[in-house]
Amino acid sequence: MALAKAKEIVSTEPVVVFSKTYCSFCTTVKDLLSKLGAKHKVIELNVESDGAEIQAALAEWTGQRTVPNVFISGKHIGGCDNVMEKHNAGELLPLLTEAGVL
Amino acid sequence: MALAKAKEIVSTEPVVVFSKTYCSFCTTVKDLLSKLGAKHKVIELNVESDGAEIQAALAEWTGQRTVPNVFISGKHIGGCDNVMEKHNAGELLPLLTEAGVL
Ligand SMILES: N[C@@H](CCC(=O)N[C@@H](CS)C(=O)NCC(=O)O)C(=O)O
Ligand SMILES: N[C@@H](CCC(=O)N[C@@H](CS)C(=O)NCC(=O)O)C(=O)O
Ligand code: FES
Repeated sequence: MALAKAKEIVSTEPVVVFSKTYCSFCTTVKDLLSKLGAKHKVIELNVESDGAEIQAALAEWTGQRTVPNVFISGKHIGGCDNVMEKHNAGELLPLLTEAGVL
Repeated sequence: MALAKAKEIVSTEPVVVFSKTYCSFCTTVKDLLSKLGAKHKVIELNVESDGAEIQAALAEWTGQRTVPNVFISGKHIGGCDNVMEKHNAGELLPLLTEAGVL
């Protein structure tokens, strides 16, 4: 089932980006993480066969039904705006360091 | 045919945004035009029955196959980045004024 799968990924991967390949907001987040040198797991919801189910499960679980949907150390961070806000406030690098991906 | 339709819209409407309803980059452009008080025609390619054909026709015509795809006074402006660049350079308002939509 999709919710169990989403929770498993989020609990085992330090940084997870639920994404869509064609989406510039998702690209922005993925590019930022790469630029910072942070290892991150990407799940492309428009490519996964159960992508729609995962997106619905994430909506139920986090209240966020949009992409990108970002988790660090099992904690829900949010979307592109949330990630950029944390980055501009100097809070992203510490989170990534604690997650052990830098 | 889609190319004729796209060219007709672009030649008759002063400002045209080819868009997709779920896309934040498209929302950014549409919100900016609204905030500036500029009347603009929006074609939602994920809603129009021939949206995919129009998108392909635009790609052929302009070399740009992404959304948002923006035209002012029949001239191809580009995507979200192009529009924001023009705006930050103070060039967008003059274009919109010349187009007669302000
Ligand atoms: N403010 C949000 C915007 C998120 C958003 O609207 N994402 C769009 C794509 S850009 C979305 O998920 N649309 C519905 C979908 O693709 O299912 C953020 O910063 O992430
Ligand atoms: N740099 C471009 C990015 C355009 C882009 O990649 N658009 C995406 C949606 S955000 C797209 O059209 N993807 C393919 C599709 O939707 O057909 C811009 O500023 O507009
Ligand atoms: S689909 Fe365009 S920014 Fe997400």
